[in-house]
Amino acid sequence: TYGVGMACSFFEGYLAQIIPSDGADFVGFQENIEKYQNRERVVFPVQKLFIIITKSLYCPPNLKGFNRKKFPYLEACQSFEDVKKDVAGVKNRIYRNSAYKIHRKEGQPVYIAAECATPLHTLHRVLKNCSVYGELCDINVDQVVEDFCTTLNTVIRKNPECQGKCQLVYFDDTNPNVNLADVLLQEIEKIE
Amino acid sequence: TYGVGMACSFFEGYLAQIIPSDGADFVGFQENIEKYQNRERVVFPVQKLFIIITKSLYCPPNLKGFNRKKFPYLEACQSFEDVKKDVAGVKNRIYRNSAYKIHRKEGQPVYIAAECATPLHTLHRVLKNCSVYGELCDINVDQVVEDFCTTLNTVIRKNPECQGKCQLVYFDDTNPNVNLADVLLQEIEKIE
Ligand SMILES: Nc1nc(=O)c2ncn([C@@H]3O[C@@H]4COP(=O)(O)O[C@H]5[C@@H](O)[C@H](n6cnc7c(N)ncnc76)O[C@@H]5COP(=O)(O)O[C@@H]3[C@@H]4O)c2[nH]1
Repeated sequence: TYGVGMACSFFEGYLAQIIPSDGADFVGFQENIEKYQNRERVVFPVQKLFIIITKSLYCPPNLKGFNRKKFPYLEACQSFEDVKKDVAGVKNRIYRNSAYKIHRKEGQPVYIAAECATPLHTLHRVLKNCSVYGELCDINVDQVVEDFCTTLNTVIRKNPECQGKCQLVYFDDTNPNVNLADVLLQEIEKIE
Repeated sequence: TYGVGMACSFFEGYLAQIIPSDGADFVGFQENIEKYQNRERVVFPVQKLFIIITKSLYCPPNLKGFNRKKFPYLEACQSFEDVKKDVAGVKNRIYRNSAYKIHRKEGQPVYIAAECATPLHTLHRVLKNCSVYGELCDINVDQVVEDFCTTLNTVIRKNPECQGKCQLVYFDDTNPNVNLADVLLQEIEKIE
């Protein structure tokens, strides 16, 4: 149940910290998007955090790493306002989310909040280092990813403050014909 | 093997990012301590990151939460310089460590780099929420903590860039007669 554990810790240690308002300094993720829209004078057609799940578990530092066509393509923009909290002895730990715009062949760029699922990225790095992390290298990766996604979707659904504010997006990065910007535009069209 | 997974992800996703130099902008944890010493004109008798493991898994936001005597006691100071990296689609993700000083009844305050082991803090929060995280609530907590510490110590030892630069400190926070500042001073004396 390594995938189940990863999903619970990703939700409790991260999404539960950055999505809901804390009733004090931090207004919450969706309000953070609205502040960004007002400040930068842009529009986010979908005000959710897109969490990208890749087939290979590999995540590039910047999502532009998954651009494979001339159009549409992703470009990182100014980040959202930071969330700062004292956590487990670390003063002012910073949680930061990235905004991206999708440049299309025709029409205005489309703004979105997106990032990869960090626990999968970390797992990818662990699996590349089996001489150090021996025990974990026997795991069934597809099962772990499936458990991670199923558990995460369940936990998000059970949490009224996060339900509807974040969405998993599956991306087969091992298929050279698939372009992440297209996948994200399709997700946005489904929701709009 | 939930404890094993937590330790591998804590090392690969965090310690491996903040302890070694990256050969470019980030000089490495120990050099970061030296920069701090020069800038603030203070001395750290031990230039390691102390990672605190609590018996209850509970971690207060600020380590002063574990002060239980008049002296010695912990006070947070200026944080170390941030480590900034693009990670898994998040631009300029920030990793920040806290410096604390230990005020003693006699003598100068003692400076240290310390924080709790965040994965245990997250696990504590997960276990308090069993209605949401049902599956994980059956785990044997003592076994998980033991696996976490054993695996983490093994992985640190196998990694020449981190070996000797971070140290686990066990703190029985359920015992009202134990004061974290005393435990840390004893660890420092052992090492000096
Ligand atoms: N995208 C993203 N941005 C963040 O700021 C962030 N912070 C946490 N996470 C992910 O949520 C989950 C729960 O986090 P937790 O703090 O319990 O464990 C973390 C924590 O114990 C430690 N760690 C990581 N970043 C920091 C940090 N900045 N300060 C202290 N500890 C940290 O190393 C573990 C693994 O980190 P990641 O493998 O990057 O993914 C984490 C994890 O999957 C993040 N994900």
